[in-house]
Amino acid sequence: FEEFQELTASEFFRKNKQMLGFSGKIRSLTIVFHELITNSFDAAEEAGMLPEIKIDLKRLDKDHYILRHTDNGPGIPENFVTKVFCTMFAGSKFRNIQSRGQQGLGCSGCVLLSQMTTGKPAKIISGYKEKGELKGVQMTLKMDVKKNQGLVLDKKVVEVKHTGVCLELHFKDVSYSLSEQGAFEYIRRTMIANPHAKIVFRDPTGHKYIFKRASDVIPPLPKEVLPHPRGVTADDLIFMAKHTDKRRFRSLLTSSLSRMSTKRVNEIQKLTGIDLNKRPKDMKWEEAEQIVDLFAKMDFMAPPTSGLIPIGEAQIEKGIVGILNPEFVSAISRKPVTYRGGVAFIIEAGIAYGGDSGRMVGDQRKAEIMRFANRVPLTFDQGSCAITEGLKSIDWKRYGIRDMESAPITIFVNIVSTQVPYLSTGKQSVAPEPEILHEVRQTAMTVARKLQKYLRAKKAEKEEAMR
Amino acid sequence: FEEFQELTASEFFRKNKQMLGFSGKIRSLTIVFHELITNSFDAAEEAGMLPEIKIDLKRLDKDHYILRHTDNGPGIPENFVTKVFCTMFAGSKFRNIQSRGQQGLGCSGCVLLSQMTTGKPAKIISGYKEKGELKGVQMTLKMDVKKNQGLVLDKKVVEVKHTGVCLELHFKDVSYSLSEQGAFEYIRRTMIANPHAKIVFRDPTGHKYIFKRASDVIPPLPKEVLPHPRGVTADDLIFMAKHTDKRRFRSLLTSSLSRMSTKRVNEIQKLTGIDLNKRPKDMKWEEAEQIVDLFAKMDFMAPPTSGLIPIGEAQIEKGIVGILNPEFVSAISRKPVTYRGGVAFIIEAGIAYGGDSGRMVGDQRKAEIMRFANRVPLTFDQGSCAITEGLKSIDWKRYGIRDMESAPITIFVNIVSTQVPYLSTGKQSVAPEPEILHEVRQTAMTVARKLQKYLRAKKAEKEEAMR
Ligand SMILES: Nc1ncnc2c1ncn2[C@@H]1O[C@H](COP(=O)(O)OP(=O)(O)OP(=O)(O)O)[C@@H](O)[C@H]1O
Ligand SMILES: Nc1ncnc2c1ncn2[C@@H]1O[C@H](COP(=O)(O)OP(=O)(O)OP(=O)(O)O)[C@@H](O)[C@H]1O
Ligand SMILES: [Mg+2]
Ligand SMILES: [Mg+2]
Repeated sequence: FEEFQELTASEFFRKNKQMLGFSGKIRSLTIVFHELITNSFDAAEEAGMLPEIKIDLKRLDKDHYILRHTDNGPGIPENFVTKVFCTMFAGSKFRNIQSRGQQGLGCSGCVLLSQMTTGKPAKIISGYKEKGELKGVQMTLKMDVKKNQGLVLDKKVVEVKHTGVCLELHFKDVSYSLSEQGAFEYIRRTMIANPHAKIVFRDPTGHKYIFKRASDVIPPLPKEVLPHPRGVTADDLIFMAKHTDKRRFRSLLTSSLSRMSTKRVNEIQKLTGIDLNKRPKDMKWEEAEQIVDLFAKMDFMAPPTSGLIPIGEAQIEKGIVGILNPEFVSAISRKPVTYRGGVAFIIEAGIAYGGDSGRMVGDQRKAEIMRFANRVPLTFDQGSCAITEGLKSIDWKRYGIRDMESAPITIFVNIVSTQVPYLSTGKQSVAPEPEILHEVRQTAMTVARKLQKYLRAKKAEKEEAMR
Repeated sequence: FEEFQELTASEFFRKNKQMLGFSGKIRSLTIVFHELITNSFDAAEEAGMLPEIKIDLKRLDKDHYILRHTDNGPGIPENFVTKVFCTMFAGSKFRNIQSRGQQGLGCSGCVLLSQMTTGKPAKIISGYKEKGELKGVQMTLKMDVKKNQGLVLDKKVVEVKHTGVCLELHFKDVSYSLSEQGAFEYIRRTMIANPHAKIVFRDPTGHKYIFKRASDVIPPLPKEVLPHPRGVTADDLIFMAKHTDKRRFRSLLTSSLSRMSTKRVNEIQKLTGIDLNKRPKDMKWEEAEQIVDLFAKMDFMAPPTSGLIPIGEAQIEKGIVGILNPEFVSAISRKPVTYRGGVAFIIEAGIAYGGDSGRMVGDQRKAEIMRFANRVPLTFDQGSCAITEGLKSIDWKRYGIRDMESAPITIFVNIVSTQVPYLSTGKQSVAPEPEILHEVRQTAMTVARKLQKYLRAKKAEKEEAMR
């Protein structure tokens, strides 16, 4: 036990950067783009704005780049900058609201990778409003990996024209690629699910790509979705009770769970005999278990539909048509359901056939899966993802697709949730929770049926024409 | 930013217990067995003892168990007990020595799962030696999830006959299963790679299984394996320099890197012109890069072979024969090489044909992969593992195996390293580092060639017999 140590989160991830997704040169750079783009999209949307990002990737040498990333979000107040960029498990996305970020790791991971590969500090310019007044600050930061904190090497007031974050990071041992795993394809897929965003990207050759907005409609702001009584656990109730400022357990119930009215609470008190007026801290585990068991038997309305914001069937079809030009497309956005812990989620999907659907492998077009979570493309770890597992588990032959290995089909799936159960901190695959697998299967069968109907009609038409 | 929070590691993992491997009822219980067994094996081996574990799984109700796990290791000193069981990222395995544990999460994760599913505290009896004297303490603990610390609910001195840890945990929402994913199969596979261990397991029906020792030879103790100059990064040198107590950079080099002699250091000083006598803190990034670039051009001996302890070819073959009774078996243990960061690793593998080799799927025997890391069975996440990727990437047809889907073959692969690059904190799959993939492929081809030779000889014999 002389060697017994406690590591900080940053120390742990420095030893295990592959767990942040930084494994391989191409993937590492794509993950950097992913973390910075998702942060900027979240920030702009929370401020009620259409996201606009400018990315400049300059190549200094082989596998050596400078990345400049600028957004039009509300910026970051000066006193939060070091926590945002140099502290792991620090963020504003730990609540019950749908957002792309949810771990407090993303941009700190990028700063860590930059520092580990080049030794250079991160440069940040943040334009933000303080009491209505526009302020600008430029900071040069390094991460103190042992302490999970930031070190400010330089700080000065600067003039900014509008709010937003401008970040400059140097990277070595990463590689820009036009392949499926590369940053360019990542941007392309991001645009399918985020037609309301604009990205201007200057690649290492100097070529400027403008990914225009396909829609001027700001998506509605997601609302807080409280845990649903169906699935919330005794541990959740006890944990909430331990850390609440509510005086009575009954007010904790009505304020922390969805579909929990005073009438319901009285019903629960009557049926369990537990005094729900007592202080939250006095609630015992056995009583919490009784309450949760009773929840399972009661009839609650499904989770509210207003909190989660799916892409929507019309927009999915539009996005798919825009890039694949298929002969057939059909989308479906399911109702919200919950998985373990009473966490609400929605599965939506689109299927495209023909045109540029599917992926060329050699000279064959094979079925392609495009996975998304909260509108974010999931590029890697496809083999271990619940979306893949759910889609592969249905018998496509029954729907007229004899061989998925040679079918010009693209299946687009998006999971929307306040808490996506990722399999690792790399956030590229979803855990196979039974309820999620079930929903993916149901969704897959629905779109498969629609495709089957189209293919039959097409075949009938063909046979008709031949007579 | 009013919602900006910093989470502790325990808070994060409570929200994301699937990242500890606790996803699904069967898998969750198997992972608990895995974490406790690996800790006991590490502890006994470090103390130079043959590991002996007693596991008692009592079923209280459907999906409701009490687990009692007792080992014969050196125990845990009283003042370390709460850190061991209630603090995440706390452990003694963060050094450059091969061990099964390496993250400081395992048993804290089990305590967290127990608490989250039952609300019950963990009970620990620890027998340990303090200044040669045998001491015993019994403690009842809960994890303070917000603070990543332990709360001692009860503590008392007890009599113990010998050193070791006895742990009692309650679990709900877990399931004991005899399937491939279950705890029993996990124990069985553990015994293949750890023939020097003994496990007595009383299952929920009360049936007592004795997994006897197949060998009385204590494996040699792994030694510290310093990072190898080939692959160590500039960041590694700067990080070491920042946290060393050495007075000169040259002594940091000779003491922290393998194969680094004074002669070498003088050579490096001469070729780079950098004064290596200066204080480590005065080393600049650009200079570290120069040194690392020079390392890449110099001729270093391969990593020392004594530090890593593979299972060994004889033992792999013995273990395979013991459970599969095959008609052919062949094993190979490769030389140490390094992956990114200069971390040494060894790939060893065995191939078995016929007998009970392969896995029954329906009425077919298909090829089966058994993956191990530092002698620990990897049961889950097979699809995303580098071992799987490496094995599947060779063309088995070239070696006479026409169809892996219907071949009575079992391939056993073990990776040995001071730091296994797992893909997630669930530690069930290895990251596809290029050097690891390469070694797995080379190993696969070697055993495939041996199998091919056997099958040809078998076929020739058959044809001979038919004349
Ligand atoms: N461009 C930005 N504009 C405004 N705020 C930002 C920006 N980037 C990051 N932040 C803030 O910094 C926090 C930390 O970001 P980080 O990417 O580390 O974690 P996250 O986005 O919360 O979760 P995840 O690890 O899943 O990405 C965010 O929650 C947000 O509050
Ligand atoms: N049965 C045991 N006997 C003695 N020491 C133990 C035992 N179990 C755990 N420990 C000590 O507690 C530490 C923490 O154990 P824990 O399982 O949390 O992490 P780890 O084994 O170091 O890494 P990992 O998360 O990869 O398992 C170990 O490093 C070891 O020092
Ligand atoms: Mg983020
Ligand atoms: Mg452990």
